[in-house]
Amino acid sequence: MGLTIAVANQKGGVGKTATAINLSAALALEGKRVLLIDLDAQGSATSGLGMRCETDASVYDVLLGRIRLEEAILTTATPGLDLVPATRELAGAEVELVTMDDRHQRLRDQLASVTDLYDCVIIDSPPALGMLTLNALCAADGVLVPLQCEFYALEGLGALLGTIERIRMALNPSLEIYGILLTMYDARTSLSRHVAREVRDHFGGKVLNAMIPRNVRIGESPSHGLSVIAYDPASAGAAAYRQVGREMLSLLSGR
Amino acid sequence: MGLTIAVANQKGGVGKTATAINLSAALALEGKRVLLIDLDAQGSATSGLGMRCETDASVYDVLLGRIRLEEAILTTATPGLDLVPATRELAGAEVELVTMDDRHQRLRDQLASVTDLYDCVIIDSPPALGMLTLNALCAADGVLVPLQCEFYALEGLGALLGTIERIRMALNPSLEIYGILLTMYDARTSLSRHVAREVRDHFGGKVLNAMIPRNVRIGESPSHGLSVIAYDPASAGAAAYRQVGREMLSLLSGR
Ligand SMILES: Nc1ncnc2c1ncn2[C@@H]1O[C@H](COP(=O)(O)OP(=O)(O)OP(=O)(O)O)[C@@H](O)[C@H]1O
Ligand SMILES: Nc1ncnc2c1ncn2[C@@H]1O[C@H](COP(=O)(O)OP(=O)(O)OP(=O)(O)O)[C@@H](O)[C@H]1O
Ligand SMILES: [Mg+2]
Ligand SMILES: [Mg+2]
Repeated sequence: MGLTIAVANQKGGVGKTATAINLSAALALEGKRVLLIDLDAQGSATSGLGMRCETDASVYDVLLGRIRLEEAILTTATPGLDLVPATRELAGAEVELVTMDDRHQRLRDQLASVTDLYDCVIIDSPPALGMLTLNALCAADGVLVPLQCEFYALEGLGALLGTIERIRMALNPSLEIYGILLTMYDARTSLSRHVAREVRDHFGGKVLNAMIPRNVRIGESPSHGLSVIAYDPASAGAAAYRQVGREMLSLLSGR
Repeated sequence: MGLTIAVANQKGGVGKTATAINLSAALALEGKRVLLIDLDAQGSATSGLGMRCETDASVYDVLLGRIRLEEAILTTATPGLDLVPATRELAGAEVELVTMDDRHQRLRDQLASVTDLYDCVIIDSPPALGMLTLNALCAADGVLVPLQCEFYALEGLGALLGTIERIRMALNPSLEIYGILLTMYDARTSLSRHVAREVRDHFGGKVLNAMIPRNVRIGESPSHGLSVIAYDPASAGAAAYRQVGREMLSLLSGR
């Protein structure tokens, strides 16, 4: 029975997609069977792995009930890693889902038929607390929150943790916070050091030991359709995401 | 009669708020009377200028018609720069506006009573192509598109330009693209240089000459509640945003 992890933070550009792709790849390289679901109409996780949704089978069609989730699954160049792609049409789902009775659990219901096929399902969310992120949080067992080492990081975290708590109370009682992951850490700037220290002071053990450095290889890898681990295994970015993989594995094996 | 500029790009973390705050400050320091409207529920433009919405008078109340825009205007520490703040409640507007007949022009209608008081109105948008960004694009005379020098930059631009064209045809015939602004440019990386060259090749004269470098002072300034121009006037970030101000002024004076 696989575990489902939502990668979420409504602040934009904090490394959600980079984390979703590279954690998925790190777990696949450890021999796990992983399904990555792109729940962002921008389709960054889809294009970052060099994939295009050729047919009408995207996560949008799955949410609207036109096809089953299995029909949208693509295999990627990374052994053990499959993908459910997103297309721009997904932007329409924010409004279309609102009118459905079971609007918050469309993804959860569809996932039930495939979680046995995978050790881990990872969901990349858009930069908003709307219907799509709600579906991700209702489908997930736990949430991984990438947090950029920048001023605005702490501002938005309160809203996100509040939303997660409300969802746990009302819609998904088993939802946990698997961890806060510090991203784009630049040891040369006092801003980065200050934010990292403040987050660790506030959230203690909830913050993963692994910290993702600002590393140009992470920014370059999607242009090659690869995870940073496949693109430049010796890079600091690859090492950091392999460490995230190990931390999540030890966390998940305890469940 | 002031001009209204929407700062928009649905990709997250590309420097929308940094551009909205620092362009506003640059124009105010040139002696213009500027109104900055924070249309993002994260409230980054509000907190980045050290402001908090004390009363119930935020842009959310304005959009729902509870108060007039003038009642939500705050003066900031920068002479000539006023702000309409945002609060988290604004996230609810995405859904609440959908049911209103005039949902796309709520902001435009409210702005009509204040544009005579300002030389320029600047609107900071959230990282989505939803109701709030739609309101910003319907209220605006022109759009400024911050574009991060990263792989995903060009991916989302097509969707945004398509949305702008649809809005011009159906809802706001005078909407123009005032420019594409390259942000977080790091001359040391081939990724940055490659993306900047590709954007200039594709979009030619639409791309502003000014280019915003990745500059830690820009990231530090919001933690002091100041624009980068006020925080560190000698920094490369301040110089770049002053240049953006001059380019926008020469563009606007021609209208
Ligand atoms: N540690 C890092 N070092 C350098 N660049 C990074 C790093 N992490 C992510 N990036 C790059 O920064 C940009 C933003 O990251 P990413 O797209 O993963 O964020 P996001 O939170 O998914 O954004 P959105 O809110 O738009 O979904 C991307 O161009 C990505 O390649
Ligand atoms: N040129 C720059 N150099 C360094 N840091 C920058 C620069 N521009 C913006 N930043 C920082 O990068 C982060 C992202 O920028 P910003 O919040 O302005 O983007 P945004 O597009 O408004 O994000 P969102 O999509 O969440 O609204 C912020 O922490 C900001 O302070
Ligand atoms: Mg993303
Ligand atoms: Mg912003």
